Amino acid sequence: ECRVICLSNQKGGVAKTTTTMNLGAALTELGNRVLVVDLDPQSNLTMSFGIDVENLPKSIFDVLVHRLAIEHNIHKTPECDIAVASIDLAGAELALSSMIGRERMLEKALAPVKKDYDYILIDTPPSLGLLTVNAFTASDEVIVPVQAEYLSLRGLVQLDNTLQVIREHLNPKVRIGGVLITMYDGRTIHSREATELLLQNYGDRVMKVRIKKTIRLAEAPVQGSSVLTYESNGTAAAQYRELAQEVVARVEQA
Amino acid sequence: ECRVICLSNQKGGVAKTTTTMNLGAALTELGNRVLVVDLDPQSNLTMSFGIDVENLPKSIFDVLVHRLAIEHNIHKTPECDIAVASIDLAGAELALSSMIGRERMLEKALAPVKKDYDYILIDTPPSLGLLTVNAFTASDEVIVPVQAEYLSLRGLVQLDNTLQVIREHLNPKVRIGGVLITMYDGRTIHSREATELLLQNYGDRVMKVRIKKTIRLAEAPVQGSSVLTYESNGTAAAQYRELAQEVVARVEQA
Ligand SMILES: Nc1ncnc2c1ncn2[C@@H]1O[C@H](COP(=O)(O)OP(=O)(O)OP(=O)(O)O)[C@@H](O)[C@H]1O
Ligand SMILES: Nc1ncnc2c1ncn2[C@@H]1O[C@H](COP(=O)(O)OP(=O)(O)OP(=O)(O)O)[C@@H](O)[C@H]1O
Ligand SMILES: [Mg+2]
Ligand SMILES: [Mg+2]
Repeated sequence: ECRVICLSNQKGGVAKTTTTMNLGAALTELGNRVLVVDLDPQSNLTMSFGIDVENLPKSIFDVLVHRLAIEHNIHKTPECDIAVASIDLAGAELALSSMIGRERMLEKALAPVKKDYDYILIDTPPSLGLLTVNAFTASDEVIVPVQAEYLSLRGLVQLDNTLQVIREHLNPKVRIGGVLITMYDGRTIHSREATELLLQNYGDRVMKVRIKKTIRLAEAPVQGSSVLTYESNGTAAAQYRELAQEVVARVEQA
Repeated sequence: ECRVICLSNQKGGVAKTTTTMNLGAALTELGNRVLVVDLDPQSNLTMSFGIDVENLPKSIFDVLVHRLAIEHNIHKTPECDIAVASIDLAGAELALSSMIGRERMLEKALAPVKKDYDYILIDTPPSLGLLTVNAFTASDEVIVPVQAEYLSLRGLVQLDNTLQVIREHLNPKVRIGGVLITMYDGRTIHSREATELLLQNYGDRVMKVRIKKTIRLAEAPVQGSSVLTYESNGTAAAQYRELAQEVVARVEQA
């Protein structure tokens, strides 16, 4: 049974892309068949795999707006498969906004390939617009990367409210599968206080593993690979492997 | 003569909001009359000034979509005036998309109050959508906060291309007034290499001052004030004061 997980938080720069890539690679390492989907016009996920975004013949834009079969937009990499994005995706929200069924385009596009994968991970832009709504509608659960900082915490209420609306109108099963603390620096009081607040509000939905701040995670995309390949024995690779195991275990509980 | 400056970068989490607030406070300290405008549905700028975003009677949404005079949406704070935002701004892009002159709504709204300010700073969401296009159309220049990291640098090409389109169709004078390196950690090779790349591509448009990474900047919004008030004698306050002087000096050169 394929599990579709979306990485989302409208707060910018909280490691949505970094988590999609590294969790994807770690799930592949456990023997799963994994597809990651780049749904952000910035195309950071596509770039992080070393794919040239300037010369892509097709992109996820064509899948959503022109009904291209998604298998024609999937590139294979050593770490997982990826449905790529390019800048033309910036025009998708406007192009989709007048279409009937505009919120279900991604769900329809993924349906025929779910049989080929154990996990599908969707990276979203820092917004709660139509692209992210498409991701919520297509997903079983949402993992919310969050920085242990004040401004980052404030956005979670809006995310919760949006998911409530999605459940009522589009996808009754979508839920927050986990809140993941990223870029963690346990030395500051601010981080510790913010983490305390998160645990009070989200309880056991907060993932046990915390991804510590390390420059290795910023370096890996330059090489076009995940940190599991870039520095296989490092702390960051170990933490993302731990995250993959926790994600796998959480499905059994759900 | 009022100068309208927009803080923009579609890459998330690069300190757009933090820079709008602290540059605004520093320009006020120099004796200028300053208005900051929150154009992000996340309302982080409004929250950072300690304003309760859940119970706002009006917001910038009403100004853009219902032609409310902006002076009815301006709150005074000890550090500058602010045109506030709330979550209803998330509906603005769709509401505006079918209106004639949809890209000029902010420009029209600001026109009557430019006489009351020396600087107007606009904080934008992490996207190049209609809200940011409104900000580009209303602005004389754009300051681009950037992290010295690979994924952050990749977005600058898209930003340049968008500004080119804005110049051709909407606002011939808007230019990049400066590229500001934020959250800088000079200890890593990655940061130094990324900074080198920035200087090669943007030359003297890169601001001389670099804002160093410090937890003080994440702490200040919890208190509802800028770092100039929160820790007036600290490094971050000194760097934002330096930035304000550089911004003032740059106009003389333009
Ligand atoms: N644990 C970490 N430690 C240090 N740097 C990190 C970590 N995780 C991610 N980064 C870096 O922080 C920056 C932001 O991460 P990333 O781009 O994945 O966030 P995002 O939420 O996808 O951003 P956006 O909102 O723009 O899509 C990137 O430069 C990334 O390389
Ligand atoms: N120089 C700095 N050192 C350390 N932390 C910083 C610095 N500048 C900003 N921050 C913190 O980093 C986070 C991101 O900054 P901020 O929210 O201002 O970025 P942004 O570009 O406005 O994000 P978004 O794309 O979501 O609008 C915030 O938690 C902020 O408090
Ligand atoms: Mg991203
Ligand atoms: Mg912001």
